[in-house]
Amino acid sequence: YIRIRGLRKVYQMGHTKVHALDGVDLDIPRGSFTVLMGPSGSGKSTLLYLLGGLDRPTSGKIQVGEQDLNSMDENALAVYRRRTLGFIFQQFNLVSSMNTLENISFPMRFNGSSSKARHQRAARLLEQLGMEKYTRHRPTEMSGGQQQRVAIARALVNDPPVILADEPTGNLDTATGFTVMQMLSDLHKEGRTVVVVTHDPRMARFATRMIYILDGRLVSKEDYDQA
Amino acid sequence: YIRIRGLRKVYQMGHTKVHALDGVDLDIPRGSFTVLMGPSGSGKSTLLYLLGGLDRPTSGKIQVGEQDLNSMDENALAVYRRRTLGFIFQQFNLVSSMNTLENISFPMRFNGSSSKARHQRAARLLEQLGMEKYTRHRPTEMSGGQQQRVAIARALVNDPPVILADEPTGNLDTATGFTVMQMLSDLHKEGRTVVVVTHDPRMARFATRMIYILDGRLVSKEDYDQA
Ligand SMILES: Nc1ncnc2c1ncn2[C@@H]1O[C@H](COP(=O)(O)OP(=O)(O)OP(=O)(O)O)[C@@H](O)[C@H]1O
Ligand SMILES: Nc1ncnc2c1ncn2[C@@H]1O[C@H](COP(=O)(O)OP(=O)(O)OP(=O)(O)O)[C@@H](O)[C@H]1O
Ligand SMILES: [Mg+2]
Ligand SMILES: [Mg+2]
Repeated sequence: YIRIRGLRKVYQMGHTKVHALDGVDLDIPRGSFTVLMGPSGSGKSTLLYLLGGLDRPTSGKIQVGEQDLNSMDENALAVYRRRTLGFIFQQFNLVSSMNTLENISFPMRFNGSSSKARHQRAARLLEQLGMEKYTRHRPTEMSGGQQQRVAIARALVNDPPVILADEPTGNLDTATGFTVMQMLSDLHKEGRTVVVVTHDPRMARFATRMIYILDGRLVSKEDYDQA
Repeated sequence: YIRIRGLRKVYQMGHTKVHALDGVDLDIPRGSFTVLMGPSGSGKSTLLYLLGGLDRPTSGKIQVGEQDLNSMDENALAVYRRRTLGFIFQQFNLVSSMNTLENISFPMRFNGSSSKARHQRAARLLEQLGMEKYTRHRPTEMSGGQQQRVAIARALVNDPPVILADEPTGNLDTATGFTVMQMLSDLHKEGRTVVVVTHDPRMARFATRMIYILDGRLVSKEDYDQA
């Protein structure tokens, strides 16, 4: 379903090259729950950004279903993101001038469902995340973990077939973090394809597949454990 | 050393009042390592901000050594922060136009130590945190965990007697997170007063004292565990 071949992302920093991704080959089957783990700086967010069509690789290809991301222009990528993906950002990326309800409703502005259905869905997600009292709060009026939960609700509100989550529980206490993992797992059981970047080993129990990354390359569990 | 009495922070949101802190009494002995745990939204960052003189309480008092924070004006609070504290922010708060070295050097601009001593100190901290290759990187050119480590180095570069850390390992992998905990513990063993907000139970082993917060109030471990 998702096919990644020879993926590279190189940044030029003055005289040095930073190989954020150094030749990644990866297949992600439809309906799988993939957990990606690796040290800080190993390339996890970079991989997710490229998968999400938010950036372009230096070389290599990414195919999502029938679509070849490299051959798509900015507009086509925007449509791809809107229709296919729910992206949970490591640093939330909420709009600071909008309140919770506005931030969550933002991705719904293009889809055809009735305004009523959309608002019910938003309300249900907020309730599952314990955030129903925060509809009118703006990001600066909420704690770190509350902002993270708004970012999660926003990513899920369009019921996307593919969910890309970049460290979705980093700012959450143990119990709330577990609630989020359950939600992602339930969505997976209903047929969605989920890719979660995390440092939390508890996420592994929900995975149909674990992948490990070191210095921009995928490695075996053995190599990862010995690193 | 740090005495908190009747501390309240209330936010007015339209018609509702949010009691971020709902009457906190707390003593933090000099040279202690206090770990504060609580659910997302329970008031941890608020408590740290007030302790750090970054915000004012609605009522109640905070005394740090001889200083009564309520009676200090903005300039006095700025001096207090510069001389006494190292603050590690939950969302890093790095200056996006400055690179790593500039961000770390920023707090050193007022202290009397020689430029050479300061730069050696900055270099050593970066090395301990595995960040020595990132001196010229700006925040947007670094991963989440790398930015977090720069924020940590910045808080420690002035060798402050009091360290306030708000979820300092949330974006770090297990190994790097442990390195940071060790660093804070070593600084504590050298005599500093450390207060760490964390969701990571591994931090407890370094604590001389655990405190628990629920809905803006300090509670016993039993109440916290049953919540
Ligand atoms: N400016 C504000 N206006 C209104 N409410 C606020 C404001 N800032 C914080 N709050 C509320 O105060 C409460 C405590 O927030 P705080 O940031 O201290 O939580 P926290 O324990 O640090 O949570 P987390 O673990 O998610 O970081 C939360 O319910 C939050 O929504
Ligand atoms: N714009 C950029 N310019 C230069 N280097 C960059 C840039 N963006 C990222 N990098 C580098 O690419 C590497 C991978 O970054 P990435 O954000 O993917 O790491 P990560 O695995 O998500 O880390 P973390 O767990 O800390 O979030 C890092 O070494 C980072 O410094
Ligand atoms: Mg990352
Ligand atoms: Mg907080």
